[in-house]
Amino acid sequence: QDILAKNDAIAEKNREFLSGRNIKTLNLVSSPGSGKTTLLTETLKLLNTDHCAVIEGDQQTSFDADRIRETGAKAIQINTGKGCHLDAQMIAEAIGRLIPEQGSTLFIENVGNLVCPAAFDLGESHKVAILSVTEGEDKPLKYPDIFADADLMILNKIDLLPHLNFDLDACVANAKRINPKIQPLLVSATTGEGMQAWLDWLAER
Amino acid sequence: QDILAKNDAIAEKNREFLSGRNIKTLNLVSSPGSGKTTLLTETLKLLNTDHCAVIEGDQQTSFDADRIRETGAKAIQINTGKGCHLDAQMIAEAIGRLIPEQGSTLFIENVGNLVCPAAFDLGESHKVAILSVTEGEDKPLKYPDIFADADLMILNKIDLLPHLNFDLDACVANAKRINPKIQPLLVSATTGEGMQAWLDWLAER
Ligand SMILES: Nc1nc2c(ncn2[C@@H]2O[C@H](COP(=O)(O)OP(=O)(O)OP(=O)(O)O)[C@@H](O)[C@H]2O)c(=O)[nH]1
Ligand SMILES: Nc1nc2c(ncn2[C@@H]2O[C@H](COP(=O)(O)OP(=O)(O)OP(=O)(O)O)[C@@H](O)[C@H]2O)c(=O)[nH]1
Ligand SMILES: [Mg+2]
Ligand SMILES: [Mg+2]
Ligand SMILES: [Zn+2]
Ligand SMILES: [Zn+2]
Repeated sequence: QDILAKNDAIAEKNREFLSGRNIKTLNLVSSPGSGKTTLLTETLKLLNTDHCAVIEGDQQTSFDADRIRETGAKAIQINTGKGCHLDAQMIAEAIGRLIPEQGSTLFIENVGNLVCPAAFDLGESHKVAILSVTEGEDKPLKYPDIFADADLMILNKIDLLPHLNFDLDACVANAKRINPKIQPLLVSATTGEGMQAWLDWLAER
Repeated sequence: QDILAKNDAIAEKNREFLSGRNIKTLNLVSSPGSGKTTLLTETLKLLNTDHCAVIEGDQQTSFDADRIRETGAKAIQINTGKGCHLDAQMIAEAIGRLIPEQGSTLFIENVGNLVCPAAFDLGESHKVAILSVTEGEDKPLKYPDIFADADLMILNKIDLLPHLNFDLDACVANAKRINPKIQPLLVSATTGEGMQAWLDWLAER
């Protein structure tokens, strides 16, 4: 469809620019409140924030960009208003403002939405899907497109597992049915469990 | 915009039909995995399912309609494919298939999405927003449109409160800033806490 074709063209330009400058770019997607911002802030506390930047996407408020900036990292907040996803044009403009340096890492936190961001390539090097264990093991099958092009599925909030009926094996099996190459990673952004494996994965990309 | 105007015209036709037959119609909206289906199944176990029907919306699968049918209630599953919300045309067709009886209750479970369903009137008599306490107290401000026209905000999964840093007062204050008339209701769909107040609210509509 025309909107998507236009978006993909701009995404390709973004990708060319970013990979040309060796900028590792992650598109973090998840439902509202799965822990994207918490995971990012905890991650930034463990990295050199001089070599990181964040593009934050939300309908309203700059709460998330404010939380990111508390770590010392640069952040740009995009407010989409009624819009339900970031698109490549928004990212192109944000890159123009941020001017990320060679060899840096650019995190993009997409609007909390398990549906629409799947259709909009931003020019990222990797898509990371975050599923909170509180959401249930059937979500990869019910919202397949977002897991279909994710390289990594972070299962967050594992500290709550003792209080839930979450079927971890079923969840991973469901995700692999949609995307055999997806790699699951168990994490608690609040307790720190699993953070080292996530940092290792980042470092290897 | 043209798509919305078209939708609203069909929604008005739906509303005329449903209210004309005294059919109480609830549009349940929330993020993926906040507990819409669990709440509905627990609710249906406490109601006379002969006088209830459910329209289920999901990108893929009929898991939710199957779960509803286990209670004895009639359910229709709509799969939206890439679509991120139910619209009035889909509801009109579903009503045509269900033919809900006079004085019955029609539950609509929208696609898990805190953004897009806000823009699409379905012809419901009431919009019910469900926020899981695991999602965080800032969500009403970050996703304002969905709370702006909800009559009721069900705060679900309160059984998990002892293990979370959820600021209940802040959440309610945030919701009332967006919509001074919204009524908060604390519920756990799994333990049953708060279910009587929810049934009372339903009975009074
Ligand atoms: N128990 C627990 N809570 C968590 C964890 N990670 C995040 N949270 C909580 O989950 C809530 C939502 O976290 P956020 O980081 O705002 O989630 P988000 O995905 O950025 O939300 P949006 O940007 O609005 O879509 C907050 O109350 C966090 O404290 C975790 O690992 N365990
Ligand atoms: N602890 C707890 N878990 C709950 C509660 N309600 C639902 N859940 C769990 O939350 C998960 C998701 O529940 P669903 O009913 O599928 O949520 P949903 O909103 O219908 O999800 P979608 O239709 O996919 O958007 C399941 O594992 C449920 O068991 C609750 O009150 N407390
Ligand atoms: Mg966030
Ligand atoms: Mg459901
Ligand atoms: Zn969308
Ligand atoms: Zn939409």
